[in-house]
Amino acid sequence: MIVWAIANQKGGVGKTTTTISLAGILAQQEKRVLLVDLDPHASLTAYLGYQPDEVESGCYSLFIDKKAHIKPLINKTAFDQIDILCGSPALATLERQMGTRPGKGLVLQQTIKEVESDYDYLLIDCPPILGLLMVNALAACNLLLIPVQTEFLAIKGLERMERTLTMINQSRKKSLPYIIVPTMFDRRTRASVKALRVLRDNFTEHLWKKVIPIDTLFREASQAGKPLSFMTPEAKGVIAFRALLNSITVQSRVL
Amino acid sequence: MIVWAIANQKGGVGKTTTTISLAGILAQQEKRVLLVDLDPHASLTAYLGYQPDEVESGCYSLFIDKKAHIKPLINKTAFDQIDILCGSPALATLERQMGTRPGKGLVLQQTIKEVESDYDYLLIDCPPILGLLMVNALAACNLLLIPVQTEFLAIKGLERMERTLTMINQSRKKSLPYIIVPTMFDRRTRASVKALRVLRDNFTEHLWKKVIPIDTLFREASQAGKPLSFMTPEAKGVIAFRALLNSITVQSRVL
Ligand SMILES: Nc1ncnc2c1ncn2[C@@H]1O[C@H](COP(=O)(O)OP(=O)(O)OP(=O)(O)O)[C@@H](O)[C@H]1O
Ligand SMILES: Nc1ncnc2c1ncn2[C@@H]1O[C@H](COP(=O)(O)OP(=O)(O)OP(=O)(O)O)[C@@H](O)[C@H]1O
Ligand SMILES: [Mg+2]
Ligand SMILES: [Mg+2]
Repeated sequence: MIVWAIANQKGGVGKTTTTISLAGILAQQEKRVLLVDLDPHASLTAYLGYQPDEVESGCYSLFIDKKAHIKPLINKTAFDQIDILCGSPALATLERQMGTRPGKGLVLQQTIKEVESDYDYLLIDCPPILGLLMVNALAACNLLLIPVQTEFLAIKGLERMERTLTMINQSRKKSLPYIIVPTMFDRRTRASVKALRVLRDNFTEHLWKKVIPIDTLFREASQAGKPLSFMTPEAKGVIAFRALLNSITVQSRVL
Repeated sequence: MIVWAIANQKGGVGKTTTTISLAGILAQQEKRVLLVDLDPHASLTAYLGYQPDEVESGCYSLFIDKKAHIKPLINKTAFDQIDILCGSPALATLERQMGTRPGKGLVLQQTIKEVESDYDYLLIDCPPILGLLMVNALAACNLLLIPVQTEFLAIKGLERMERTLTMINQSRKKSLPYIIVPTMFDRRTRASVKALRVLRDNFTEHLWKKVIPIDTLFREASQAGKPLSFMTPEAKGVIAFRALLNSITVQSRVL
């Protein structure tokens, strides 16, 4: 099972959109995908038709109950190949509740072993804040995707994300590979073009060579509760995420 | 001193853009404005030219040091009428550190009294997560602005924001007035138009009657580190925020 985390401390950069878009394309390639929604705001859970406040079982139970098993907490979605471990507002209380419990950063890494052979891919959508939930995702994954909007405010936070990774890597045997994915690129906007140049000059080593363009169909897809590739397979946003998937799979063979 | 909080648990809906845009317009009306950046990601702090990781004094010190005074922690900005209490990544550790300290939700409300007569407006930019920092902002303000992108994922979280407010209001003598501000409205996108209709049908009582349109100049302004009104006073985004300011000031007189 291949495990990817999608994280960035900046809000609204396209983390949830990246997670659901990649999941949709993988599902259409007949891969079995488990989504994990670690965001207390639970956008991914809502996107797939669940009411986050009414979710009985999900990620939260995994952290709170020391003996919890992941399998019974997993929910089906409207898409055969895609299952989900739902997020819920209660996740926001974990930081306080877990306090200094030993191993609190490894809960997810330990529990997902149980489904190793049930899924081909496991994608983790993270909340826009550095804390216990993101640390769990970084410990559990073998590749990190960092969506970054091509604009000033989002890039400013990227240096910090890289510093966080350097810190996390000190406690890993092998350092965690990561790819920075430029999103919502609008070639008609000077600030967007300028921001992409800044990205390409300062983050060359980990930056994906292409971009995810602005595509208003993403908003239509979230309204319809479907990955965009299930709605409009040839949308420019889908073509771009397919190219990203290809780059990751080719790169992983080399890694 | 008038205190407004700008908050929404959803990321990337325009909280920081709303805060800086209103501050710019107020400054041009010769009002003295103090900005408080409660977000550990500190977009507002970065926008105004500070490096969040190098900030010596700011909001964090206010929470950590029981005897801290706010005045010495305030920094100047490039704009005469606008000062700032900077945000920093350390804010993300407060949830764990403050644990169950009595009065932890009232720190901001208590300390800002010291600058009552120094500023006309105090605007608080919040992180995209419901926790101690947002609770402090809601306790300290006398009006809450909730920017909401006109799209499905952002609206889904709005019901939860309203439930949070009902909870908070139980412990206030007078319930906190709030205005929901539709942002990034794009009349060419079907999903945006549909989302606005959903907002107008379901949240009529607190919804501002107009919208903040999509305006690519906001990205240029953040790159330039200036409120948009200082760069392009007649930009459509500025005109919209000026209209919002008028609505709030008229409404406050009635309240
Ligand atoms: N390439 C794109 N083109 C146009 N709109 C996009 C694109 N990617 C994402 N969006 C839209 O931007 C908004 C924010 O995206 P999304 O919710 O995925 O971000 P996020 O990083 O997950 O936010 P949060 O910080 O709240 O978790 C959504 O309305 C989404 O539809
Ligand atoms: N009306 C608008 N038109 C076009 N772009 C906008 C508009 N409002 C905000 N933006 C852009 O959207 C992005 C997100 O805005 P902003 O950072 O203000 O959101 P936020 O809610 O503060 O995010 P966070 O959750 O990270 O705090 C920024 O790039 C900003 O320039
Ligand atoms: Mg998200
Ligand atoms: Mg912000």
